[in-house]
Amino acid sequence: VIPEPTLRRLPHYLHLLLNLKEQGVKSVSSTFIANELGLDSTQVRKDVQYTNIIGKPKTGFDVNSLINAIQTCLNWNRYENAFLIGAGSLGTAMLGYKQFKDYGLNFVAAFDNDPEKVGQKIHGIEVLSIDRLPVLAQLMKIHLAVLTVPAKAAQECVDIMLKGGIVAIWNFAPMQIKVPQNVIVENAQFSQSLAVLTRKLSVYKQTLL
Amino acid sequence: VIPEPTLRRLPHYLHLLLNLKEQGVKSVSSTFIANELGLDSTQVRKDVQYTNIIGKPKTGFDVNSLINAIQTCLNWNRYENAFLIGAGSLGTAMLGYKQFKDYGLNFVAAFDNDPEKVGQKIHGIEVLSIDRLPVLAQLMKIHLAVLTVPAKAAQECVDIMLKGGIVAIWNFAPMQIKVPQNVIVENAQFSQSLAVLTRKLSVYKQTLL
Ligand SMILES: NC(=O)c1ccc[n+]([C@@H]2O[C@H](COP(=O)([O-])OP(=O)(O)OC[C@H]3O[C@@H](n4cnc5c(N)ncnc54)[C@H](O)[C@@H]3O)[C@@H](O)[C@H]2O)c1
Ligand SMILES: NC(=O)c1ccc[n+]([C@@H]2O[C@H](COP(=O)([O-])OP(=O)(O)OC[C@H]3O[C@@H](n4cnc5c(N)ncnc54)[C@H](O)[C@@H]3O)[C@@H](O)[C@H]2O)c1
Repeated sequence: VIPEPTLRRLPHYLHLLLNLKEQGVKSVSSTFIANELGLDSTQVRKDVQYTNIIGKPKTGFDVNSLINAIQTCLNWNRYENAFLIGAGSLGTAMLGYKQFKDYGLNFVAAFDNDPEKVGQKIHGIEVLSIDRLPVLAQLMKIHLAVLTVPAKAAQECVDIMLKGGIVAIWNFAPMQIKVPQNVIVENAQFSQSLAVLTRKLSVYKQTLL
Repeated sequence: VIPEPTLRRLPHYLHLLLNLKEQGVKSVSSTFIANELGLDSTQVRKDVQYTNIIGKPKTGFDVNSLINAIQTCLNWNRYENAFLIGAGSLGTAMLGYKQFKDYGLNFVAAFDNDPEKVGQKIHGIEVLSIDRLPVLAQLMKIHLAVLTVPAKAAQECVDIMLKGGIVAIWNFAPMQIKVPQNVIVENAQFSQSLAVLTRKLSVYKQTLL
């Protein structure tokens, strides 16, 4: 099992490696990765071990092999078809974000309860009525869904998603959704991320007084 | 100093407490908070200690005092005027998100290098040319900025922000920006969050085979 802190660092390594590949770099050391990302090189070596890629003493890791290995670990080398629920402003930005395909995320349909949105296409993806989600999720074997509805509507939408057999939810609503134990929930971290920033800024400003 | 993991949990407590307040609940125990959020109650008690709010044996914490204390810890009881750089699809969604004011974040201007966008207003916020950022940041004493430009343009924009005296950056571009040591950077966690989700889903699917 790969520890969650390691899983969260792997995309950083991947972004860096993809950049290096673009620049024609063939191999890289864990020290180089650590310096670039402001991490500890022992930590980087430990993380990379989970990908089963072995570095050579003089040259380090093969960039291509490490890219493939990380993508396989994260399952980003295969497409996961996904639904998006709540085609509002954040949902629309996400439907238009082509780079999600690099992370193996492929939106196939969006759902909303606003009659003005249903029937429209957003970035080429059709917006359907939320009532149709359970049947379509079963038919299309959709396991992953992104939730971008307001907090007040979140639990009600989750219950509909569960009826359709969704087992992995990326939740952007700022509240705790309740799901059965086998369902995977990853809460997007907007308010947590901002909390760290505003706190650190206020502490920094104190030092200036 | 409040540890970062505690800082990241405080917004969860705050969302829950604000909900309870709306329902007229006057006091709450750390056990109740822990159960609602799927956390350990000892952890909740330790976190709350950082806010200096003392619970009473029988009744627990006063909801209002705990809300105020957490908002003060995070500096969300005061407005931090901020700039947003990159008025694209994600930037637009964020400029329109009224709830950021609950987190003390108040966008006062947006910047872009696309001549079609400069001079427009997005959700009432004027989009200005990126060249004007350094002077305006100094004049308006802006310390915090949100970066929603593509990765290729990120470092160049950061260098402009630093010239303006920005000391706290909320970075949405999927790459590591380089800043002097005194500058606070909080990377938004889109790809990290998705990594955890897709990995857990692929492990779960293996168990079904
Ligand atoms: N916009 C941001 O920058 C931002 C930042 C952080 C968090 N969020 C969170 O992301 C979520 C979406 O935010 P937004 O700014 O896109 O809001 P929004 O109001 O623009 O969009 C919400 C969408 O959900 C739909 N909806 C509402 N109830 C529904 C229901 N019962 N079934 C199906 N669809 C329903 C609405 O019709 C709308 O299209 C919210 O929970 C918000 O708190 C947004
Ligand atoms: N859209 C999403 O759902 C999403 C999700 C995760 C991460 N991101 C990241 O957020 C960032 C923004 O994404 P987006 O989808 O809004 O992209 P976008 O292309 O819609 O918007 C980018 C904006 O930045 C502006 N820009 C480009 N170069 C600039 C420069 N040198 N100076 C000033 N402005 C400049 C563009 O004119 C455009 O308005 C990207 O780094 C992206 O990887 C987006």
